[in-house]
Amino acid sequence: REVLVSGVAYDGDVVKVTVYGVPDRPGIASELFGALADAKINVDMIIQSGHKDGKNDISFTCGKEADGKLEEILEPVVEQLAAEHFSLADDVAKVSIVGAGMITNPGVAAKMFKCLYDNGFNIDMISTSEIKVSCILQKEGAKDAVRALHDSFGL
Amino acid sequence: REVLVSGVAYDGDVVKVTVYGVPDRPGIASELFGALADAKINVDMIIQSGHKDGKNDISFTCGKEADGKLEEILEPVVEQLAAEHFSLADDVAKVSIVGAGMITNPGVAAKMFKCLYDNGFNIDMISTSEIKVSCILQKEGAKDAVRALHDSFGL
Ligand SMILES: C[C@@H](O)[C@H](N)C(=O)O
Ligand SMILES: C[C@@H](O)[C@H](N)C(=O)O
Repeated sequence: REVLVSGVAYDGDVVKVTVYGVPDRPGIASELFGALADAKINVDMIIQSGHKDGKNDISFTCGKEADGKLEEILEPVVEQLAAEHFSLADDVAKVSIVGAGMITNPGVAAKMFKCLYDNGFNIDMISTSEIKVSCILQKEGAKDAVRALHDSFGL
Repeated sequence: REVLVSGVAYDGDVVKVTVYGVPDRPGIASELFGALADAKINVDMIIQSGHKDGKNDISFTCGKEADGKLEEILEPVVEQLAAEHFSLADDVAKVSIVGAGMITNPGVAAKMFKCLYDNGFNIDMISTSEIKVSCILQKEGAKDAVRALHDSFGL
C-alpha cells in the first residue's frame, strides 16, 4: 500500500480557460487576474509554464457559475493584452491524488500518469502542490479514472 | 492587514525545465516522469497548461542537485517523445505567498501579480494550490520581490 497517497479527489465543477500567446512581459498576469478579481470570479488553478519566442500561454480553472460571464470579461482583456486568442471548455473534470509529502517522491506523479495512460486518458493540464497532483481530463469517463487510480494506489 | 496571506516564501534551489512541443496524446507525461523517477530525480512543481495544434509544453522544477544529471536523462527521452526541444535554467528562484483558503479569493493572486509588476518583475511560471501561489522569477533581485510582497500584504 502506498502510504504516500491517502485519497483520490474528483471535481466536475470545472471550466478551463487558456489565454494563448500573451506577450511575456511584466504586468500581463496582473491585468488578466485583476480583471477577473474585479468581476468577482473565483479562480481555482492558475497554470503558466515556460515561455517561447517572447510569448506565453496562461491557463486557469474556475467553477461553472462563472461560465456565462467569462466571455464578456475575457474579450476586452485579451484584446488589451494583445494576446492571440482564448479558449474556454466546460467538458472537463479535475482528478487529483492527495497525500502528505508526496510530490518530492518522483515515483508518485509518474505512477499517476502511468495509470491514466494505461486506461487511455489524455491529460489536458497538470498542476501540483506538496500534497496534491491534479490533472484536467475530458469529463467523459473521468469517474473511471478515479476508480483506476484507487486501484493503482491500493486505496 | 490581509489575514488571508500569512507568509512569503523564497526558494533559490531551483532548476526550471521546459520540454516544448510534445505530442498531446496519452502516455507522454507518463514516459517523461517515469524516466525522471527511474533516475531518482526529486521533482517539485509540474506545470502543463492548455495545448495547441495537437502539441503541448510540460515544465517542471527540481533542486540544483539534479542539475548535472538532467541533460543526459532528458536528451534520450525528448527524442523518444518526438518533442521539439527542451530548455534548462538555474538562474531562477521560486517566490510564493502562503495562507489558508486564499486561492479561491480572486483578489489575492491578482494582488501578488500586481505587486510583482509594480516592482518590475517578469513572471516566468505560475503554479497555485489552495494554500499557495508560486511564481518562478529570474533569481537576480528575487529577494527584493520577497520584501515587496511582505510590504504589499502587510506582513
Ligand atoms: C506571461 C506573464 O506572466 C508575464 N510574464 C507577466 O509577468 O505578467
Ligand atoms: C502532453 C501530455 O500530458 C499528454 N497529453 C499525456 O497525456 O501524457
